[in-house]
Amino acid sequence: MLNQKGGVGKTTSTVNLGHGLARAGYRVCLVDLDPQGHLSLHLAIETDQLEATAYQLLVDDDCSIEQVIVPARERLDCIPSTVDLAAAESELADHPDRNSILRHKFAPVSDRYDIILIDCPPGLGLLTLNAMCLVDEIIVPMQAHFLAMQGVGKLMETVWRVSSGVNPDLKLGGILLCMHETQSIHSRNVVSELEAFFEDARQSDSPWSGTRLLHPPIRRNIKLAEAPSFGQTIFDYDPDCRGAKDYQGVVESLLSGWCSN
Amino acid sequence: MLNQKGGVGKTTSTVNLGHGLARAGYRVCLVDLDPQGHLSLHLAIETDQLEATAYQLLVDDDCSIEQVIVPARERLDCIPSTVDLAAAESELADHPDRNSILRHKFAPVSDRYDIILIDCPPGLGLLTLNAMCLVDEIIVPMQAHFLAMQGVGKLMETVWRVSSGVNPDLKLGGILLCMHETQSIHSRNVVSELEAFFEDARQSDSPWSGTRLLHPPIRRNIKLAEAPSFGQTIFDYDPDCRGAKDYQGVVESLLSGWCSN
Ligand SMILES: Nc1ncnc2c1ncn2[C@@H]1O[C@H](COP(=O)(O)OP(=O)(O)OP(=O)(O)O)[C@@H](O)[C@H]1O
Ligand SMILES: Nc1ncnc2c1ncn2[C@@H]1O[C@H](COP(=O)(O)OP(=O)(O)OP(=O)(O)O)[C@@H](O)[C@H]1O
Ligand SMILES: [Mg+2]
Ligand SMILES: [Mg+2]
Repeated sequence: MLNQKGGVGKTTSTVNLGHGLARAGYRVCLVDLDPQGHLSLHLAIETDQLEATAYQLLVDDDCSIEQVIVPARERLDCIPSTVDLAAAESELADHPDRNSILRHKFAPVSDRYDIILIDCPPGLGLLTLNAMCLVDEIIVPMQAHFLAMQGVGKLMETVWRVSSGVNPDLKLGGILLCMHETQSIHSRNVVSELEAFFEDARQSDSPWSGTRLLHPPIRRNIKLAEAPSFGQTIFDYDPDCRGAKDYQGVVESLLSGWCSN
Repeated sequence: MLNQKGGVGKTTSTVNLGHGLARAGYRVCLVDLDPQGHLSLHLAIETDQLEATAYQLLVDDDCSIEQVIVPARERLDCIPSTVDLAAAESELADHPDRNSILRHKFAPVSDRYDIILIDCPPGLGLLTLNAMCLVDEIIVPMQAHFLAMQGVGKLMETVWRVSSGVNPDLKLGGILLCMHETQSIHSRNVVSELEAFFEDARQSDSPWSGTRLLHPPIRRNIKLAEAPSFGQTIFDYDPDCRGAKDYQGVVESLLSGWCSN
């Protein structure tokens, strides 16, 4: 889940799509790559009791992925993080292979999981690049607002750079509209602008030639903001609310898109 | 306007409070310290036609503040920025006085303005520290959500550090609730937690002993998200909507707080 703009729904989507996919029977690993540690907080993982988290995994050659995996739900593991992770960017600045560390660390367990979801921090720094080097597909949570649209161009530039360099398989998979207000004309205008842009891109050979708006959009629903204060996903907290139904719908559309490829 | 968490209403509040204060007769200067350039975009300032913006002001010793001030509305000037500003942090890393550059640059015009409002980028890096060294008071836009509350502690640590160092006058003035949903129980719980925290702090000698929740909260109102796509403030776009009334209310409560001190 990647968008350099903050507060758009990255953490909320990582947790709820992750749990939704695990409930559907897939083995899922969530990675908290944000020094705010909001994913770990959302799942009520007691990070102060842990010896190693994402920070040690990235900066300590001897730290293996086995040491940082924490079980969260059935078929759902998590690699938590703390504010220590903020130091990784400067500590790894001179590391020759700094953007591919996560990819190397994950290699021993890649057959243990069907799906890895990474919650990226706001910004396009080293932590985000590490995620881009590991995955096949980027999902961009965003709001259908004018100011939110401005950053998408810059994100595409970075995706293009990474996919023509260290990770040729990298694609921009889908745009996930979050906190969506279906009644608003403004949002509808932004949505049609986005759809037109990606329609035009279909003929190109860019990493976003296959990008689509994921359905359904995630409507604004206060239950999604309440769930983290109880350490619960939306499926634990209120499985019948709009938020749970919307994330369930996206789980199903992701699976049908992935299974038909 | 400062909050390291992104997407909380910093830019929207800087533009609309700035225009509200100028409409009330005060001479106001807005500073766009975010490399996203959203404040400049919100005011439809053609930054690609400008020779110098906030970036040159900070990194170029010969660039004076006169060269970067752009008139925006009556009694309202702006110092715009572009994505170039993102390079300032690394270029100034070795500058001995790197956090006080903005303060020195502003000195020649400090009697020209009654109020300076700075739109800070997400994060607590060099650009945000430059803002903290120039101003007397910080306003923290935030949403009354559980995840949004987590970062406030870290923000306070930074305010304490700056106020016991380079800027002893620095105070945490007010918390401005944005995108506020008055009906939600969750938001009410978060609000009472915030109020209780600042009530306790009144006896302390911390920089937040005088902090209060600004009134009224800014309710969620799609017009506030539409206005930037027309290059307009909420007072230009729809002066009778809830968003304009809420920001007008905060203008009045800020002025009565400032005038009585
Ligand atoms: N559909 C929704 N309806 C209501 N509230 C939501 C929704 N999605 C997210 N939120 C709330 O909005 C806020 C921002 O969401 P979230 O923290 O997931 O964004 P983020 O992109 O991860 O932010 P950051 O960039 O700081 O990591 C949170 O308080 C969250 O609880
Ligand atoms: N009260 C409100 N009601 C509805 N939408 C709002 C409100 N305030 C802000 N918005 C919208 O929410 C989004 C985030 O607001 P804004 O860009 O002002 O936040 P920010 O803190 O400046 O973000 P960043 O950290 O990226 O600089 C924008 O699309 C804005 O138009
Ligand atoms: Mg997050
Ligand atoms: Mg902003």
